[in-house]
Amino acid sequence: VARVLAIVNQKGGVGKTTTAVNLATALAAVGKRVLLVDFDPQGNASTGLGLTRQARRVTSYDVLMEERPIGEATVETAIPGLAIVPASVDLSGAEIELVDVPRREFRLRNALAGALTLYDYVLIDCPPSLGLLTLNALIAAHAVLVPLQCEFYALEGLSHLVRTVDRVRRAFNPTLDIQGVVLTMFDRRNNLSDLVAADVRVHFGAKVYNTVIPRNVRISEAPSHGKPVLLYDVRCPGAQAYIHLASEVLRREQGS
Amino acid sequence: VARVLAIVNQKGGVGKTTTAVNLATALAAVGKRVLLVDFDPQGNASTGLGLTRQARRVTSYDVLMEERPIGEATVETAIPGLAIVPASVDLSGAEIELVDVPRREFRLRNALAGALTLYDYVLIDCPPSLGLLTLNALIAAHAVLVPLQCEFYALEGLSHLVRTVDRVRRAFNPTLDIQGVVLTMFDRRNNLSDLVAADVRVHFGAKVYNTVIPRNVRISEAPSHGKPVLLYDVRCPGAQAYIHLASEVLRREQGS
Ligand SMILES: Nc1ncnc2c1ncn2[C@@H]1O[C@H](COP(=O)(O)OP(=O)(O)OP(=O)(O)O)[C@@H](O)[C@H]1O
Ligand SMILES: Nc1ncnc2c1ncn2[C@@H]1O[C@H](COP(=O)(O)OP(=O)(O)OP(=O)(O)O)[C@@H](O)[C@H]1O
Ligand SMILES: [Mg+2]
Ligand SMILES: [Mg+2]
Repeated sequence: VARVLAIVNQKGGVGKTTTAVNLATALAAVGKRVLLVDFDPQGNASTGLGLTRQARRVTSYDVLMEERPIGEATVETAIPGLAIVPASVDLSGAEIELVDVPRREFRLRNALAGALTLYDYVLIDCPPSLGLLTLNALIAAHAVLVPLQCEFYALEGLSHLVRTVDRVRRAFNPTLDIQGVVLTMFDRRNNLSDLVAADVRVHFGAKVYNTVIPRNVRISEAPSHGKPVLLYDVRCPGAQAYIHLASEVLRREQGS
Repeated sequence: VARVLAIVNQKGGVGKTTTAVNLATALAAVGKRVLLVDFDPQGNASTGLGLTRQARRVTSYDVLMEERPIGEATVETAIPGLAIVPASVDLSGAEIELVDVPRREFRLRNALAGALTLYDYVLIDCPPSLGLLTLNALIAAHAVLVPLQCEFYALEGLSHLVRTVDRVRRAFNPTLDIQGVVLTMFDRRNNLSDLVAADVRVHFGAKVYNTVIPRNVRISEAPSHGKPVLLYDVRCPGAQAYIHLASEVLRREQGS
């Protein structure tokens, strides 16, 4: 049965989509069957994997709100073993539409049930908020990965994120846990990166992955070619870091 | 009567808070009386202006949901002429709490009415979404400033943002307009920045400010000292860019 990993951080622009797309690709590259659920109305993960507008006919909005079977929304990507449920801008209305729907928090978990036997991993790319979309992802997930940009503002929201995960575990999903925090956009030339990284390791200790994702321009170029950086330039430092992260995630998975 | 500017972009991490804090400071530095409303549950703008936890006793949540008078939530900052309405994490619940409140879209506009005679400018720092909080800001505003990171993913959500501003203008706020798009984190060494900047100028033409904010590490260091970069290091390229942006905003304001 598939393990479901939610990629979550309400701070914007910290590398959630980049981590979801490249970690999913790296897991598929080592033979895992992976489904990526694009749960962000901007649809960046769908773009990062090269999906055209036409390929987004049935989306995560339809699965969540219209109860379309997840199989109907699933699209194969150019990467063998990696499929995606694309997102559309309709999703930005879902937060408000969901408010008075019964069992509104469980809709994604229920929708994914049909996919769990087909995949080894399901990754969910979340929007930058802790609203009903991210709540649905936390309730559907077994574990949470938190990308954290090595910047001062990025530290601010961490305690609220941890409290939210704790509340979801107690109220809805007893096995939910933060598997790890991945430091992103680490810039060796910049003192601030070291200070933030040191601070995070004090608070999160062993939860911080050893793999640190460096700031690497090839990572930000890849989406304009509709490719994960692993395909765009596998030898670059960014791609290598995501390959190492995948093996670290798999090691931690064996422990759970 | 004060002009209200909303700093909006649903894409995360594009420089909304950095623009709000530093533009507000630059406007105050040239003698304008400025109020910054922190409307993001992360409270980054409050931190960026050096507010301690204790100074955030009455917040934008209380003004929005409990109808506390805005004067009770306003705190003077270390910058002469610049005051702030701080944010707290309670705000992240407001999106859901607002759904069945009557005239939910007009609450911020109504709350600000009491402040408009005291200031020349009110700036609203918005969260990375187009939900009820940003909707409130768009209805309270006279003009919108859109910070845009020079990255590929940042282009994706622009058409949705423009459509949302158009819908708000037609349905709620007939004078609302996008005053301009400000390119942020521009990196001269990186081709991608040029490509994105060129693309934005094709779509937005003269709406794109001439001032481009360079990627500058001093900008990202300043918040850890609780200061805008104009105070932290006024001679650095980042601070100089925000000073130029302020004079460009003032020129455009004279035209409106
Ligand atoms: N390690 C890196 N080096 C350089 N650029 C990066 C790196 N990681 C991400 N980026 C770029 O930084 C920007 C933000 O990353 P991304 O969009 O993945 O963050 P996000 O958390 O998903 O944002 P949002 O909160 O809007 O969903 C993107 O333009 C991306 O290409
Ligand atoms: N011109 C710049 N040069 C270098 N770093 C910058 C620049 N502008 C912003 N930053 C840094 O980039 C990060 C993102 O900026 P900021 O937090 O202002 O974006 P935002 O759009 O407000 O994010 P969110 O969507 O989470 O509200 C911050 O850590 C900030 O310090
Ligand atoms: Mg994203
Ligand atoms: Mg912000």
